[in-house]
Amino acid sequence: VDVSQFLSQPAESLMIAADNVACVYVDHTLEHALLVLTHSGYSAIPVLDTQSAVRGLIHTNLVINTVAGLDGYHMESLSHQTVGSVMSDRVPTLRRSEPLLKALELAINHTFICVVEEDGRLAGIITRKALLGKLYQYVRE
Amino acid sequence: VDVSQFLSQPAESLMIAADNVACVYVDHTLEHALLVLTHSGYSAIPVLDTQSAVRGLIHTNLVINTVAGLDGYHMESLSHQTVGSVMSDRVPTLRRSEPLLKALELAINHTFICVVEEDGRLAGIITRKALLGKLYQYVRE
Ligand SMILES: Nc1ncnc2c1ncn2[C@@H]1O[C@@H]2COP(=O)(O)O[C@H]3[C@@H](O)[C@H](n4cnc5c(N)ncnc54)O[C@@H]3COP(=O)(O)O[C@H]2[C@H]1O
Ligand SMILES: Nc1ncnc2c1ncn2[C@@H]1O[C@@H]2COP(=O)(O)O[C@H]3[C@@H](O)[C@H](n4cnc5c(N)ncnc54)O[C@@H]3COP(=O)(O)O[C@H]2[C@H]1O
Repeated sequence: VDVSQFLSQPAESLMIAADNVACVYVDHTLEHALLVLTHSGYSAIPVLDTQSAVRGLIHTNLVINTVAGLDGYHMESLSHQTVGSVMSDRVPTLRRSEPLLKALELAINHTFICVVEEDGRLAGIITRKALLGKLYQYVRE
Repeated sequence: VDVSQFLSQPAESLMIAADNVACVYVDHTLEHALLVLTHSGYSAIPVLDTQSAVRGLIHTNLVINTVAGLDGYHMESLSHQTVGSVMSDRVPTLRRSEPLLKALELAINHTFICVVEEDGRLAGIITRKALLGKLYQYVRE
């Protein structure tokens, strides 16, 4: 198997399944989102809607910037704002059957790519780490 | 030029120069570090000592976790703690002349690699984005 055979494999072959992906919902509070982000250790995680469709991403920096004021950080306002009102909706998605070459192209500018079912529900994510690990194996040979 | 010629090029050929790298110093407060992290938008940045040698990394999640308590976030204590006391010292470094293949290997588990001078001073960083962008160009041909 050479690198071009690897990159024509389907996206689902390299994804972390949705069950193992930390995520939050559009109606959750920013307080809850910050808890999930800091406990998981991830700097950004997917945001889903009630049908588990991918709606956006939420970053720790984005949450902190939302409550940063001239006189300090208003952490008490985190429980009054929802994830949906501040999340970034620049989230790259791929279908399970799309080739990994497409995931590599998207990974240049995104730290992870969401893999979705035909109806938009989250199936899993492909991370830069997984792609880099594989590419390293192929280029060394 | 094929991919193996690219990967035998020196690390300095793909780095962002130190002048353009957001960083903080070991003696800075966590309050200052959080400001630099949230204003730059980066989730982790290098920590330098007074001789500009690389000493560690600081992440936004790490700063928030430091002040997270059972009854909320104690942001006022950020100004009483130094970066050096909480930073993570797991920071991969390379010298300018080391090959990009080594940077690729380190980038599997690190979002960026610090390139250092012989005396340990920061010369620049190599990002996963830069490596992925180049690799994509080579594998598409
Ligand atoms: N608990 C852990 N154990 C080992 N290594 C860890 C780790 N947390 C982070 N890292 C390392 O740090 C990189 C950047 O993590 P970050 O959270 O900024 O950025 C992450 C995060 O935003 C997201 N991500 C990764 N796994 C996730 C998951 N299971 N659930 C939700 N989001 C995830 O994808 C981005 C890229 O992940 P990637 O693996 O390429 O790259 C990861 C990985 O190399
Ligand atoms: N202002 C911006 N403009 C355009 N794209 C942006 C951006 N900020 C972040 N990104 C995108 O998000 C990725 C992850 O950023 P993050 O801050 O988690 O993780 C970053 C950050 O921790 C660090 N980094 C990158 N450039 C830096 C700089 N000039 N100074 C200090 N740290 C930097 O290296 C990690 C990997 O960077 P990489 O470029 O591979 O990957 C970046 C890039 O693809």
